[in-house]
Amino acid sequence: MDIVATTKTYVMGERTFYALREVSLQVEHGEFVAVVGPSGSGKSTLLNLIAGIDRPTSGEVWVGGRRIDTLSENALARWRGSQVGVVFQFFQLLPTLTVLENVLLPMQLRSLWGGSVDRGRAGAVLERVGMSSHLHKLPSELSGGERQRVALARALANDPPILIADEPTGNLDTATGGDVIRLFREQHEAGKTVILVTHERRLANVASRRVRMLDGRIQAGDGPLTE
Amino acid sequence: MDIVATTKTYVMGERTFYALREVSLQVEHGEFVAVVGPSGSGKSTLLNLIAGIDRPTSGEVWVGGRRIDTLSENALARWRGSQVGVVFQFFQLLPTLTVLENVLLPMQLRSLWGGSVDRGRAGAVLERVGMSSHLHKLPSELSGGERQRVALARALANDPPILIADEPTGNLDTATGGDVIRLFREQHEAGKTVILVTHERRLANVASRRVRMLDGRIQAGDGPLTE
Ligand SMILES: Nc1ncnc2c1ncn2[C@@H]1O[C@H](COP(=O)(O)OP(=O)(O)OP(=O)(O)O)[C@@H](O)[C@H]1O
Ligand SMILES: Nc1ncnc2c1ncn2[C@@H]1O[C@H](COP(=O)(O)OP(=O)(O)OP(=O)(O)O)[C@@H](O)[C@H]1O
Ligand SMILES: [Mg+2]
Ligand SMILES: [Mg+2]
Repeated sequence: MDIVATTKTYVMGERTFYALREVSLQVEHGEFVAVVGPSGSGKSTLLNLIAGIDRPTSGEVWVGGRRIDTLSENALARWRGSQVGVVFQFFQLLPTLTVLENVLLPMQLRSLWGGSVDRGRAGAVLERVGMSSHLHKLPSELSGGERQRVALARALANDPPILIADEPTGNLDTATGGDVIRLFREQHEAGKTVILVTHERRLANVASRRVRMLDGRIQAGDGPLTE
Repeated sequence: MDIVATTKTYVMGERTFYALREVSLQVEHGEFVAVVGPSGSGKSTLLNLIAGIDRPTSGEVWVGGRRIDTLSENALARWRGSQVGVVFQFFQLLPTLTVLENVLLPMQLRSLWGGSVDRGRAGAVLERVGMSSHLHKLPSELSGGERQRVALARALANDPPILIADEPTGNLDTATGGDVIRLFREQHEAGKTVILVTHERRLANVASRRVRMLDGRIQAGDGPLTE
């Protein structure tokens, strides 16, 4: 993965907000990277560009040897469906689908181009995140941490090579959060590329390196968090 | 505040989910209480009953010498508007109102019964949470942590005697979270009653006591968190 001199701005009236300023970042296949930094520093924006959810104002985004920021909407959706699993900061579960249906959906979308829909795998992934007694509930009938775990299960549905997560333990207590951290380590040990945003020291220090952000720029230094 | 043998259940087909089971809890005026416990243990459900956002299946909820679970919708909304400030676990900012408008709204609602709308105070509260350079943005134009801080500012708009917050630092980095913790301490030192859910040890241990929940019940012991 190669982010080359990427900027993201938002124009509001006469003002221009800079979410990212000339950011460059290389991540090797199979690496585990944690992105840390203050609120508003550009972490989610960076993740959205890497996941192909948003496009940069200028610069280039290459993932898996392919340039993705110039792909058409259709090609980008197809690429995402098979290459990337994303856990959004606020989950974005489909409110009218049950827990199980939300996890089956990425499989159904991918089956349009040849994948298979596997209920057994969907159930197993939900069991792995401790949610198998809530399969037929709607997102509105779950607690905050339960929704977060369903969002994680959905990101794993197609067993993608790249896993991108934005504060995946933000709504979880220490014990439940510990379970989720173990899951990310297992994904990494299975050879997946894992890129996540976290402000939790435990999780940040499990990654192979840290990328520190401040006011839309990447800072020097990738050592463990100490405070 | 007095919660008396309160149960909350959800019936789904033949199954009944117990979110709270015969919970009793007393909180003195001016106390600072932190509610902790695993994901799905009933923390948000308890807070929603105390804040008058939801009603129990059985039991009684008394706040400030008044029984609130039997109030009419109108009376409950009026009571909430002047007595309680709530920071929801997922913010619930109004998407079509700007940051400043979201904070002015509780004042405007209260002015129906005699309060005043004070733009100066709204600006000051937003300054206090570090959001004064985003006043005219919509919630969709903010980062996760920025939205959380706007939700906190809104809860303080009417300077209520009771402040209820559900994971108020869940989306914040250590430094920004530290600022928010200081704000809760200031509210407590000013004589407000503060009841919040958190899984963050720092914040839980700043409270005067902790209430531990598990599977819808309150556990014994209110000492500091150690792990
Ligand atoms: N409308 C509903 N229908 C069925 N079950 C529900 C409903 N709302 C909540 N629940 C269940 O009640 C339990 C308690 O939920 P609550 O939101 O209080 O948990 P919590 O302690 O706040 O958890 P978290 O830390 O994950 O936010 C959960 O297991 C949840 O699935
Ligand atoms: N549509 C938009 N219009 C204007 N500004 C925006 C927009 N989207 C994001 N921003 C700004 O870009 C900056 C970076 O946002 P981003 O969501 O990447 O931050 P973050 O590091 O993820 O923060 P947090 O830890 O609070 O989630 C923020 O200051 C935000 O206000
Ligand atoms: Mg973010
Ligand atoms: Mg909750």
